[in-house]
Amino acid sequence: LIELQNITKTYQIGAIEVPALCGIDLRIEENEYLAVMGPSGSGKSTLMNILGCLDTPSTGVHYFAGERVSELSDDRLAEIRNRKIGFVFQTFNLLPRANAATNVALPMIYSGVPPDERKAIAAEALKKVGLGDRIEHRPNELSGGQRQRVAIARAMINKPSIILADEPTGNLDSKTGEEIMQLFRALHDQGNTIILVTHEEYIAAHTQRVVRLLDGHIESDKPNGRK
Amino acid sequence: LIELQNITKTYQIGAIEVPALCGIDLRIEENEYLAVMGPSGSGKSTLMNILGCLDTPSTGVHYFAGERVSELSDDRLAEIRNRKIGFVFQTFNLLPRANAATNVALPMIYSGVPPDERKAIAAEALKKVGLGDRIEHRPNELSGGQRQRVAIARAMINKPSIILADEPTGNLDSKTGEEIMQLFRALHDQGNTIILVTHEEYIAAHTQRVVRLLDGHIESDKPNGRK
Ligand SMILES: Nc1ncnc2c1ncn2[C@@H]1O[C@H](COP(=O)(O)OP(=O)(O)OP(=O)(O)O)[C@@H](O)[C@H]1O
Ligand SMILES: Nc1ncnc2c1ncn2[C@@H]1O[C@H](COP(=O)(O)OP(=O)(O)OP(=O)(O)O)[C@@H](O)[C@H]1O
Ligand SMILES: [Mg+2]
Ligand SMILES: [Mg+2]
Repeated sequence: LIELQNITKTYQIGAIEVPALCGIDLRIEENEYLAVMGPSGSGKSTLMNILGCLDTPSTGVHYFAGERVSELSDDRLAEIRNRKIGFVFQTFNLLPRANAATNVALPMIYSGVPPDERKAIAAEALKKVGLGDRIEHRPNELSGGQRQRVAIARAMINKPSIILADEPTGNLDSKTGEEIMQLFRALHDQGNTIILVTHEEYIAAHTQRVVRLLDGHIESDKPNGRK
Repeated sequence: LIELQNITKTYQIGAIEVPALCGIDLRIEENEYLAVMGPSGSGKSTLMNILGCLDTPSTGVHYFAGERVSELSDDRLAEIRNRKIGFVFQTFNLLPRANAATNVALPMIYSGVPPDERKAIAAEALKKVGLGDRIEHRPNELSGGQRQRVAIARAMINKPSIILADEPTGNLDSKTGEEIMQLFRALHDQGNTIILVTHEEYIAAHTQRVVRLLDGHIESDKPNGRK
C-alpha cells in the first residue's frame, strides 16, 4: 500500500541545514495497525507528513497504492488527501472561527456532500468522540482534549481507508484515551489502515507493529504481539 | 500561600451557560508539589488559569500570599504574574515570529533585565531543557515536544516561586519527560511550589499530593506517598 525507499528530509533555515529524516525504508500493507514511537525531535511528525502526502521528501522514492507520489498531479494528490487519508495533526489545526460541527464537516465540503447531510454526519461524529454537548463550541471554547477529539472526528469523517494520527491522545486522560482507541480499533476491524504516533506505551499496546525512530533513522521495526 | 474558597467558573456562549468549576475549596502551602488530574473537560485548565491569576472566578474568594486577588491593582497582578508565577500553557502560547531564545527571554523584558544578560540566561535555559542546538529556531521550525520545552524554559526564566504547568509532558517521550521532571524536582528542592496538570500516572508519581477533578468538582485530594 505505502512504500518509502531511502527517504531523507532536510529542513533549511537560512544557510543552516537541519536533517530530520536520514534514510528511511518502510513498507506498510493494507489493514496494518502501526505505532511510530521515538524521542522528541526524532522525526515522527516529519515522517507522518510525508506518509500523508502533506510534504515531500528531500530525496528517496515514495509509492502510494502503487503510484509514485512525485509523479502525481495536484488534483490526484488533493483527492488522495481528502478521500483516502484522514490526518489528525499534533497541533489539531482547527479553524479558530468555526464551531466544532463546521470543523468536523470541512472534508465533506471538498468531497461534495450536501449541507443537510453534512450537518447530520458531523453531529453523529462528534457524539462518537464524546462531544455531543459541545457541537456549537468554537476551539477557544473547548478544553485541550476536546479540541483534540474534534480533530479526530474530522479525520474520520470521509471514511478514509488510511488514518494517520500524530499523538491523538496527548491531551486525554487514560479513560478518554481508551475510548478513542476503541474507535480506532473499530476502524481497523473494518479493514482500514491505522498509523499512530504516540509516546504512551498503553496506546502502543493496542497496535500490531511498532516502528521506533531515533535521530531520523529507524532504530527498530517489530511486531507488537497484539492479535 | 494560595487559598480558594467555594470557587465557581461559568463560561458564557451567547445565551448558553457552561459550568466549568462548581464549588472548589483548595489550600496550597509554600513548597508543596501537587498534581491536578481528571478527565478531559473536567476543569483542570480553568482551575490553573485562576490559580495563575490569569482569569477570574465567577464566584468565590481567592487569596494569594495573604492578599485577596479580587482587590489587587492591575500593576500588582502583573507583578505577581511576571515575577512570582511561571506558567506553562497546555497550548504553549509561543510568539510565532520570534525564535526560541526570544520567546524564553520574554518575561525578562518585562522585569527589566539588560539585553546581553537576557540572551545569555535564555541560551542557558534552553540548554537545560535539551534545546541548546535549536536556540534560533522559530516555533514552526521545531517539533511539538521541542515547542513544549521552549514554553517550560520560558516559565522558569524569572525564577518564580510558583510553577504552574498544564500538561508539560503531553508531547514528550518518557525519557525526555523524565528529564523535565528532574528540572521540576530541582526547583522543588530549592523551595519552590509546583502545581502540575497531568494525565500520565508516571508524572503524577513524582508529586506529593494529587487533586482529582470530576465535572468541575474536587473528587479527591490525597497525599501521594512520594517523599
Ligand atoms: N472559553 C470557554 N467557553 C466556553 N466553554 C469553555 C471555555 N473554556 C472551557 N470551556 C468548557 O469548560 C470545561 C472545562 O474546560 P477545561 O479546559 O478547564 O478542561 P480540562 O480539564 O483542562 O480538559 P483537558 O484535559 O481536555 O485539557 C470544558 O467542558 C470546556 O468545554
Ligand atoms: N520546519 C522546520 N524547519 C527546521 N527544522 C524543523 C522543522 N520542522 C521540524 N524541524 C526539526 O526536525 C526535527 C524533527 O522534527 P519532528 O517534528 O519530525 O519531530 P518529532 O519526532 O515529531 O518530535 P515531537 O515528539 O517533539 O513532536 C526536530 O529536531 C525539529 O527541530
Ligand atoms: Mg511531533
Ligand atoms: Mg486542559
